[in-house]
Amino acid sequence: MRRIAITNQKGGVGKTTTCANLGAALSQRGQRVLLIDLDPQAHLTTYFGLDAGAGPGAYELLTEQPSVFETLLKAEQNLTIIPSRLDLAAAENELINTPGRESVLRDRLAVLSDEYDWLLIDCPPAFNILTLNALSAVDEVLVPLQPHFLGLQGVGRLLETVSLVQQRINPSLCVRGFVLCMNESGTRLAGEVIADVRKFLDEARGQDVPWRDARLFDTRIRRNIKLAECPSYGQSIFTYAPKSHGAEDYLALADELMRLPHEA
Amino acid sequence: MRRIAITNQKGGVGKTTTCANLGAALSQRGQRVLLIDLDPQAHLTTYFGLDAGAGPGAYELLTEQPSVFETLLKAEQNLTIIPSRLDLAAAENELINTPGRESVLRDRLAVLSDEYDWLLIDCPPAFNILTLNALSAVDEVLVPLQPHFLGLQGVGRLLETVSLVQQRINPSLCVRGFVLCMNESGTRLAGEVIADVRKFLDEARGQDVPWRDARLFDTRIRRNIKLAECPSYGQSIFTYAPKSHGAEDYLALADELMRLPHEA
Ligand SMILES: Nc1ncnc2c1ncn2[C@@H]1O[C@H](COP(=O)(O)OP(=O)(O)OP(=O)(O)O)[C@@H](O)[C@H]1O
Ligand SMILES: Nc1ncnc2c1ncn2[C@@H]1O[C@H](COP(=O)(O)OP(=O)(O)OP(=O)(O)O)[C@@H](O)[C@H]1O
Ligand SMILES: [Mg+2]
Ligand SMILES: [Mg+2]
Repeated sequence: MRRIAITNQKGGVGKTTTCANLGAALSQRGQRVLLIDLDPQAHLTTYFGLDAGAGPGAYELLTEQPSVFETLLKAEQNLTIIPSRLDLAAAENELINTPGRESVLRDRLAVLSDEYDWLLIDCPPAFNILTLNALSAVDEVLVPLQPHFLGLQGVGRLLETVSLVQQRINPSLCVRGFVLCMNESGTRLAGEVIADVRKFLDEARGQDVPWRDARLFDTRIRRNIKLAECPSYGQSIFTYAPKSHGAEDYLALADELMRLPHEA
Repeated sequence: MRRIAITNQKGGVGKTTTCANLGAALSQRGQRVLLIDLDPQAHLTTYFGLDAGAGPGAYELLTEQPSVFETLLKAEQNLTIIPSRLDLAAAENELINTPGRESVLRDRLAVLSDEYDWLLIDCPPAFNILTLNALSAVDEVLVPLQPHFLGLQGVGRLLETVSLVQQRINPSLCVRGFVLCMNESGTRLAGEVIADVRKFLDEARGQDVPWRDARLFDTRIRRNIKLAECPSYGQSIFTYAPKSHGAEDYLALADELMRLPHEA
């Protein structure tokens, strides 16, 4: 199972949209996909018109002992989700004094064997215990990036955090790459951001850092209002507007991700 | 002095852009404006090409005893800022056991008398001690809203939090209104969001809630790439592109805000 955390502490850059629609794209390709909503805003859960309701979700998974299998909800065909609610915010405080608090999720997921081909985790816009749990439970990091100046500012700190997790908690963690979201091609700003990221990644090649093999994905997710509309129908872009640019772009991203070499 | 917190826990909806450019618009109108960067991402500080450097900033203001006047940096003409750095994130833990931890900022600002006409505070995308400090130190809340489905989801919880702060800590707190940001007029989605917000506010009229007089501002901030470009030059939209839609819209917002009746 390929395990990927979709994270960027900058708000509103397309984390949830990427987790939902990349997940749906992989399931379009016949892959079995598990999503986890690790954001107390519960936007990934809402995206598919779901509600954690009274059943166990991400909060219970981190603080009690339900089996992972009790938390699963079906989002779409071949697409399963561990939902969250607002109470997930309380997990932050409850875990504060737990030994190895960052690795609770990893341990809870250890019971999964070959039920899924992919695991994608949607992270909140912050470096908190929830994000650290995601980074400890996966092998790869995918960073959605809006091609704006403010969007670039926090990347250095994000990579520092990944590096600390890799050194202290999860040696197999690496940065798979950066995905441009809400891209408006042709703007000077996007060109500048792309050049900046490319230069930074080229300089990192071969160095002993978790992003030495990271790439700027060739696939760019174009700004497309249908991607903002589909969650109001509780649908992925493939159910809502299968012929749209949004569907095309996320399918291309899934294909590019599936082609990339990775540690087994 | 009118004191306003610019807040919305949803990420990337235009909080920092609104704080920077509404502040600059008010100073264009000859007002004396103080901005506070209460987000550890320090994007408001970066917006004007500034850096808290070694001097005291928002972190020190909350945890040590510098005078407010030592933390001030000049952003533009008539526009002063209390900057932040990444270390502001540490204030969250340091204040956890301080009695009345939410009111520290209010107390620190009490020395200000008539140096400024407006105080605008940029909040992080979270309901944390920093946001609670902002809500306790002001009289009005301005909520930037992206006209998207996911952007609407957290509004109820935001209003609940404002209501609790008004009941328990700051009785003078009220919601001044919602400002549509990155608005792409003509999309069906924007129309639906506008109708939803209007209906919600109409139903609240006259009820005993902090948003009974809240409005959906007539001014809508149009999506405009120049608003995303100007921070890369360390300038407000008025310095970078004074004839752009962005400058027009934020000036109109400042005028609308100045015309609104408010408690003295
Ligand atoms: N390619 C796109 N084109 C148009 N709108 C988009 C696109 N990607 C995302 N959006 C919209 O932009 C907004 C921000 O995206 P999203 O909520 O996925 O970001 P996020 O990083 O998960 O935000 P948060 O930091 O709050 O978790 C949402 O309203 C979403 O519907
Ligand atoms: N009207 C607009 N038109 C185009 N781009 C905009 C507009 N308003 C904001 N932006 C851009 O959108 C991105 C998000 O805006 P901003 O950073 O101000 O939101 P925020 O709510 O402060 O985000 P965070 O939750 O991370 O603090 C930024 O890159 C900004 O430059
Ligand atoms: Mg999200
Ligand atoms: Mg901001």
